[in-house]
Amino acid sequence: EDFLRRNRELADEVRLLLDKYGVTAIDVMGSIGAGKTCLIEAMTKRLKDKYRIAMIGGDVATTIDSERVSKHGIDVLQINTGAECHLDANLIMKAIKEFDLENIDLLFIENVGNLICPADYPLGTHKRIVVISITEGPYSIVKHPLIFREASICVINKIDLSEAMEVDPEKLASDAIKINPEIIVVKTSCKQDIGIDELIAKLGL
Amino acid sequence: EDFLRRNRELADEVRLLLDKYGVTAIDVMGSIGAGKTCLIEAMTKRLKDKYRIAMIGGDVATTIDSERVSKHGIDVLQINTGAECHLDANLIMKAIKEFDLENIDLLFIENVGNLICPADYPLGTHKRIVVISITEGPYSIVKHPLIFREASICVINKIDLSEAMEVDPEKLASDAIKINPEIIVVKTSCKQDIGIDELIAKLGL
Ligand SMILES: Nc1nc2c(ncn2[C@@H]2O[C@H](COP(=O)(O)OP(=O)(O)OP(=O)(O)O)[C@@H](O)[C@H]2O)c(=O)[nH]1
Ligand SMILES: Nc1nc2c(ncn2[C@@H]2O[C@H](COP(=O)(O)OP(=O)(O)OP(=O)(O)O)[C@@H](O)[C@H]2O)c(=O)[nH]1
Ligand SMILES: [Mg+2]
Ligand SMILES: [Mg+2]
Repeated sequence: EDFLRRNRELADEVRLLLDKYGVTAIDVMGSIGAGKTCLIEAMTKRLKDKYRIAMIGGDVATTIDSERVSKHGIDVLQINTGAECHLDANLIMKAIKEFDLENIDLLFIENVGNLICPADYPLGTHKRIVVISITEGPYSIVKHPLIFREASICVINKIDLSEAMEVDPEKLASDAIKINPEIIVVKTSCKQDIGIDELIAKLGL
Repeated sequence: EDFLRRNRELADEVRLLLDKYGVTAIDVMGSIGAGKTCLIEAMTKRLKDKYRIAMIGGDVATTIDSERVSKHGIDVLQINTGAECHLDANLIMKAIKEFDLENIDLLFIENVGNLICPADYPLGTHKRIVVISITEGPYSIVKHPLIFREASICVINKIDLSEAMEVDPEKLASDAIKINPEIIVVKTSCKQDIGIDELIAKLGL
């Protein structure tokens, strides 16, 4: 498929540009409402004195997420895809040119909520994480093997609701490791501020 | 886009075939883990003495959902798309030919978990419903206007977790009605067996 090859080439160009300016970029993928924005907010709050942070938000519609993150005093840019269910390297190349890359150390990119197509479109980032929520039930990992193969970190969020949902975070973690033995699994509750420091450490930030 | 036009033509052919055999078909779309399978199971349990029911399950991978539904003693068929984030009329045309349509009154089609692409691919069904979960937070409807325009019924599931999530089902319902004033909103808790009879009534079953 030419699209995917062309995307990989552009992703390599994005990486070259980011590395030229010493910007570390993280692609935050995950299902709808899993907690991607909450996690970016929680990490931004803890890291904004250590790094100069920026954020790109990807959604089909609305600027809700970038507005939430901009309240923490960092530069944000919202991409509305209109109908595409994933971000791609072309959109990211255009977006990063809008930023003053000289004055950024860390860039969070929140991908469109979807566990399928974002896996096929690397964006040129240094790390790709995938966020799922306990509230989706016990099968959301086994049903979406590709994205867990592509990501280096799997975040299992909303563990505060494990009992209410009768879903075992350990089973979900072992599902991810079966698909990708290299993947690092971090269990979080953004609501109760659990696991955020561990996630930051595993990202090497 | 030729794909979409071709899909609409095939959807019309699917509908002709369904109508020839008097089969009512319902496209159950929704986000990952929203409760699509649970709702199909709950409706099947209540309706299997009234209708001869069959189910087609669509997922990227696994046969988990069709196996769950087949336990209720109805014919099922699992479609694994491999990488596609939506079902399309071509896949459904092939699938329905596997069934003995003479002996089916009602066909549930569970679409791939995704609030974006399924909207663009009608399957030839008589009704399209879209299921979201309270646990996705307050924004999953406003962020995905297209699918709520295409569906005739919006199900807001897992209302048993409204307090734990601090999410108001009324706000979500009004989001759906703003996008599509014709849409019928039904609030359910599959876990507590709430709203299932209302959903059945609104589907005219
Ligand atoms: N109980 C609980 N709720 C959470 C947690 N993390 C996030 N939420 C809630 O889940 C909902 C969605 O969170 P977001 O951060 O907007 O999720 P998202 O993945 O960015 O969502 P989209 O960008 O819309 O796909 C919100 O109502 C949050 O308050 C958690 O750890 N526990
Ligand atoms: N608390 C609560 N949990 C529910 C409810 N309905 C479904 N669940 C749980 O939510 C999880 C997902 O339910 P499913 O029916 O598999 O959802 P689905 O939409 O079919 O999921 P996919 O096909 O994987 O996209 C399971 O753990 C269910 O037990 C509900 O009303 N309340
Ligand atoms: Mg978000
Ligand atoms: Mg299902």
